[in-house]
Amino acid sequence: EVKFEQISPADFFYRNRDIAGFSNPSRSLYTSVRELVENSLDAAEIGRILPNIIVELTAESEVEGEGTSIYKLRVEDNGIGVDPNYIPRAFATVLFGSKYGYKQNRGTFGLGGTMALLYGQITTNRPATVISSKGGKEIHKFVLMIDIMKNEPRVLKHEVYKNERKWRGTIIEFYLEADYTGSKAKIIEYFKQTAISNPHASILFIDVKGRMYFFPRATDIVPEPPKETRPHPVGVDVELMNRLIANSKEKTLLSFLVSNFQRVGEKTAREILEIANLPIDKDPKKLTHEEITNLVESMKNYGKFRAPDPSSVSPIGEELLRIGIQNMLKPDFIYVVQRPPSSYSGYPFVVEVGLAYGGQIPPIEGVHLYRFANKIPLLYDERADVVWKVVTEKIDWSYYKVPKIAPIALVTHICSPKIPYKSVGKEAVADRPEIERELVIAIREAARQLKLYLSKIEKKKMTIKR
Amino acid sequence: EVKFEQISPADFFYRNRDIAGFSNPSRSLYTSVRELVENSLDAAEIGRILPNIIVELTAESEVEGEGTSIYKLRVEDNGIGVDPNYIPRAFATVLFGSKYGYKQNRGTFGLGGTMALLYGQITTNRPATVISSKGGKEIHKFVLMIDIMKNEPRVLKHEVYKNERKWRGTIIEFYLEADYTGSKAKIIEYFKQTAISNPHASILFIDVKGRMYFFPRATDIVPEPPKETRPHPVGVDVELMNRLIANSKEKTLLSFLVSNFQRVGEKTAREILEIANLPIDKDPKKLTHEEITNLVESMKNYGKFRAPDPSSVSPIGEELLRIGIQNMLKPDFIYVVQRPPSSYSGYPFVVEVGLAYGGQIPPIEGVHLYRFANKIPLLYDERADVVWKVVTEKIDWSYYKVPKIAPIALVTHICSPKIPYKSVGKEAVADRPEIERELVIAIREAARQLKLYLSKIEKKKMTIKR
Ligand SMILES: Nc1ncnc2c1ncn2[C@@H]1O[C@H](COP(=O)(O)OP(=O)(O)OP(=O)(O)O)[C@@H](O)[C@H]1O
Ligand SMILES: Nc1ncnc2c1ncn2[C@@H]1O[C@H](COP(=O)(O)OP(=O)(O)OP(=O)(O)O)[C@@H](O)[C@H]1O
Ligand SMILES: [Mg+2]
Ligand SMILES: [Mg+2]
Repeated sequence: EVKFEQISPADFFYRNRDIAGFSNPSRSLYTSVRELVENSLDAAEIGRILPNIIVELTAESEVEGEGTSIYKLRVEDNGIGVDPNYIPRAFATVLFGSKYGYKQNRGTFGLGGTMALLYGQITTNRPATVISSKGGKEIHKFVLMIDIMKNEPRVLKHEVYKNERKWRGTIIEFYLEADYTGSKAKIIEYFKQTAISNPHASILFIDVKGRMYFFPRATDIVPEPPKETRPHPVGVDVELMNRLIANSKEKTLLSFLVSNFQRVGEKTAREILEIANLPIDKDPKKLTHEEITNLVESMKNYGKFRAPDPSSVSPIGEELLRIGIQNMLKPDFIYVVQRPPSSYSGYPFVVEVGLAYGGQIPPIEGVHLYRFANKIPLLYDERADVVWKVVTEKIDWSYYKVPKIAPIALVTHICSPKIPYKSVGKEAVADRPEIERELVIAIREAARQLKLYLSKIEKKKMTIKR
Repeated sequence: EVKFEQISPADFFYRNRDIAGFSNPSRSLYTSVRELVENSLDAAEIGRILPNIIVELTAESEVEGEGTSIYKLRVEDNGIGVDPNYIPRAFATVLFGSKYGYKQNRGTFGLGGTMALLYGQITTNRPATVISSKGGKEIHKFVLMIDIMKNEPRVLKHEVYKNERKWRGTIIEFYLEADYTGSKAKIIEYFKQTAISNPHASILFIDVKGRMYFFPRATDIVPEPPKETRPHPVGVDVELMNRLIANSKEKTLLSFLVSNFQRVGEKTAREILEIANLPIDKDPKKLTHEEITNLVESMKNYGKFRAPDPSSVSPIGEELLRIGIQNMLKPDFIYVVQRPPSSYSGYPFVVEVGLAYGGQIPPIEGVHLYRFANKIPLLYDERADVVWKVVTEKIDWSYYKVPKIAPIALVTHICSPKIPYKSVGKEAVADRPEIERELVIAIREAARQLKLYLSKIEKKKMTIKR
């Protein structure tokens, strides 16, 4: 009568695909496009490549009575490509990926690319094609399906070609039931906003009608990529400690602590081990259960660590953010601020904010909000986002002379090796107090500048009247 | 340089535990309590048992400098118990559970109980204890830890006792680092609201100070439990069809369709197969890839199915909902409405709404909102919920004579074999158009009654003045 089952993670995300952003045919098309484009941008970033991305949507057939169609979605990039030994699992297995390390990436879950292909497969029963080369002698082409119950790839075909022109990159092609009319505006908006957070990327979008939308790069400068760093001791827990010990080759607790955590030098390590009452030369693998718990507690309570190393973070930068906002919104006033690095729960993060006013911004009651996290535009779940909370509850816009209806826009970017997303759909950021505080400080600084500007405009009007 | 990893689902939810509701020590205590209480309520429901649940929190030790403590959390119920063959995986493996069928349960993901124990384990390094009996000859006691990287239980101890007093139920005991002061109000509120949606449950809560909070049952009537039903054809996709075919013993397409889907009788099955151009006596296991796709398309476009069978749904009921709201809010006015069953994406659902005014309700700008889904109180993420969207955007309260500041409260309950939660944290329901529509209709009906009541009150005041 009580029937127990174990389900695979692919099965879990198949059953709950709305949580991953596949809730209806138009949203599913949007999510598929963004997941693949974000993968392409990550692939360029690792190789310090100027990204060239082509997104092509073609209509295959109408689906009667549904208002949807079967489309072919093809995304091509010039990124670093995928090692053929990993292609099947990278695209047909969930919880498999290369972005689990401690540094800022667009991707984070090991889920998005596979979910797009999974959605296509369950709505069309057709396999996906992945073609990739790392720029070497060979180009590999795989035709794949996903065994959802086992969370495994099924390789239907694998062909290898000579890479005569030394091509490097990845092409994904798959079919899905979708509603382009319902998602077109969001998809175009996604590309426009991606241009702000990735000004060095060139994106071409060809839609079902053959219309071309070209988003040229605004700069040839490749941003400094983030570096992988060690975890910060403030974020440690017993599980992490156990894993670090299991993987460690260090012979003493002193060298173990220094080499496995950032911001832990010899002096700090000695102090921690003194608090934990552990000898500095003990073999980490010989620690008892209680000693490990004690060590973790001592690290969490030490309280004197330097702030986390921000080299695992890669912001947009004030100048490029200004250019991007100028190009997209064409305002009269613009003020951009990049906050110094801060941290939450041991994770470093940087907040960047741009406030724009006037010009071609349409007047609105409230504020036009453009939210970014790790250079990804967030176009859904605005009300659930920490930025919305700050803008509506912590900023009194009238104090800064902003009228109730005003041509005002706010652009926010939060970047970190770990963004506290509220859901695997990556559309809203949770209101961690440290992040909220940084946003408040940054937005108020920009709002003060706006107040000065609006006062000047006011004065000019008075002068003209007389 | 690019390092690929496969992570287990336990590892995934460990790394992203904030998404599952374990974002900080006070929220984690709240989530642990709710996940275990919901498991106990589900266990009573299956056995048509009047639930007696005891939740006991004891402080073990202070955690210096953190404002948190190590607590022991113990939850005991008189539910149907757990088969000892399944206890280790039920509580120490994620994506393992008994609630994956097509009927309304509080649990749905196979995740919650294990996540509470996982959080306890990573913050205290201590094992959990599960004691259970199905009322037979034996009581089984397991001491468990979770191997997070493998998503497997580690049984440290397994003892069997004679069940001399024929006890039936389950006891969970584990340790976790938490902040009771920060979550106390929410935990008490959770119990109060659970009494509304589960008026037949009796809950005793003993907190860290030894204070007892008793929530007695308001009725001895056990609600009609939901029944498992076949999937509705409107929700079919290729993956589901492939699995049904693989598991089916039916020899013909006709009997296959009739026995695997609700609302498909012989006549309907014949019409579908005619549209799909498939012979009624074909062996389902002999269908080609294309034929399966074609069959799924024909079913999705058939358009003439009867609405989904609501016997997989178990609402609170108008009378019990009224009693619960009366007890909790003590209003002067109360109006309750249960909508007829509706459906979204092939899933039946029922909306129940209670509107209360005056009496002991404190005046508020807006509306006090009490949201429920599958008899679970939702206390977080209000702004992300479909009910918030309806209450703030689709209902013009002033039209119903409700003043800007008013003693008004709205209680909403949505129940379905599948609730479209926005996240695995189960705190907000997505705005499916069909659900939104039912909420609007129900709330407007109640609001019209409130308008009549407020007009009467108005008239009386006028009469008294003269
Ligand atoms: N265009 C691409 N070029 C190179 N590698 C890619 C590309 N697309 C995907 N990959 C590889 O496949 C892996 C899996 O991709 P997938 O989108 O499923 O997960 P992810 O990007 O790691 O995380 P997320 O779920 O957050 O997107 C990536 O980690 C990356 O290594
Ligand atoms: N108190 C209990 N009595 C009986 N069975 C229980 C109890 N608690 C848990 N179980 C069993 O253990 C399984 C796993 O519980 P868990 O909370 O992890 O997942 P779930 O309740 O199925 O889904 P969810 O993640 O949505 O809570 C349940 O499906 C149920 O069969
Ligand atoms: Mg990705
Ligand atoms: Mg549960």
